[in-house]
Amino acid sequence: NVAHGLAWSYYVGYLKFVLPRLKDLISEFNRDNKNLLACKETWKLHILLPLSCEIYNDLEKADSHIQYCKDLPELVLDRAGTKRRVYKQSIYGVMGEDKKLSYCVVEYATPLQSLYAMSQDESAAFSRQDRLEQAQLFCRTLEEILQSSKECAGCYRLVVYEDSGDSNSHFLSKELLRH
Amino acid sequence: NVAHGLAWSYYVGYLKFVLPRLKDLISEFNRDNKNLLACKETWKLHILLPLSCEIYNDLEKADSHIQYCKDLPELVLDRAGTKRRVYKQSIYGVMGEDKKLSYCVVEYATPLQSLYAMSQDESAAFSRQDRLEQAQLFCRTLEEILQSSKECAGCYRLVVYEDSGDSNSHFLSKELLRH
Ligand SMILES: Nc1nc(=O)c2ncn([C@@H]3O[C@@H]4COP(=O)(O)O[C@H]5[C@@H](O)[C@H](n6cnc7c(N)ncnc76)O[C@@H]5COP(=O)(O)O[C@@H]3[C@@H]4O)c2[nH]1
Repeated sequence: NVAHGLAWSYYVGYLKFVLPRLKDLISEFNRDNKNLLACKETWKLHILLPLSCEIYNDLEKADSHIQYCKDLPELVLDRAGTKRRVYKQSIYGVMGEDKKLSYCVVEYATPLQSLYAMSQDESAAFSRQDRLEQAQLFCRTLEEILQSSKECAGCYRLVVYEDSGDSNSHFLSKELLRH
Repeated sequence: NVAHGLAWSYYVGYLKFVLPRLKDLISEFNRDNKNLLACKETWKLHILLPLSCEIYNDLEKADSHIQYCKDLPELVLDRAGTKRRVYKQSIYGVMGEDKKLSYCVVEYATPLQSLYAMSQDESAAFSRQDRLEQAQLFCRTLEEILQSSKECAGCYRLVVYEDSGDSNSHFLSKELLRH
């Protein structure tokens, strides 16, 4: 099952070592950036999981109330023969209906982009129906893996949704702001 | 099938955009590094595919005749909400039995490391036997995908092997040197 492997790969190849270090990276960032991420409740990686698998490389295009702010400090590791491979997350300002900006660490789950690309490539023999089922399976499997992972507890928030509408519906910013 | 999804994800999420740019990155590197990668036959990504899935994060530990040299110029892209995600490959000097050093761009196929980690985690329900079958399926699927990919033609070499022995057998360096 395609999604099962992608969820495990996303966990063992990324979340398993990024999430436990996140709080330290945010503290370090706050020291150099006037405590921008003030609320410790939001010291998590917000992972966007659109079941449509429609992912914007530039999050600002998904919702004009989401604005790129800065990057967290990088995590640099030797991995599988690549010396000093770079891992980093981006911080975004999210504007609420009160026009105030809250900051959080957010990104899409990249494996959903792989599912989308597979459904576009004829040789993958992967239909739109397969893609929807696999996206649902990916979210379920990821949720189970993370719930059983002691080292990742409290370090993430999965934001699963069907359709984020157009960039004026501000669906994503509202979703991110409701804890 | 786990391996099927991992091979496709490795292609659409990495090789499909890295491989076509490789020759340009190597030319750029050569201009600043006295034409170190002299032989155009080797202007490819050598992808190590151990069927055991036993991957060293530090390639020098796999074979003492392989020595890290430098990194290629980085490829930096906005991907799925991460601003300026960094992709880079490392260049290694490979010592032949004549004691001469040849240079090439080499790394392990990262998804095999995911298969290995899955076989170690009880909740993945993934045995050593599953892992071997999936590693073989991964290599076959990757080969088929890359052979049908016009944009990647001539940009890679798959190095599939059972066991690389200990770091004194120098299996890997000999394998890399025989085109
Ligand atoms: N050698 C190598 N160098 C790279 O820079 C690289 N980037 C991706 N990959 C491999 O390509 C495939 C597709 O990648 P994708 O981004 O969709 O999934 C990735 C992605 O969702 C997440 N991830 C890994 N590195 C990062 C990162 N730096 N930023 C965000 N997410 C990341 O975790 C998944 C598994 O990663 P890897 O297990 O390293 O192997 C990947 C995967 O097999 C790479 N392989």
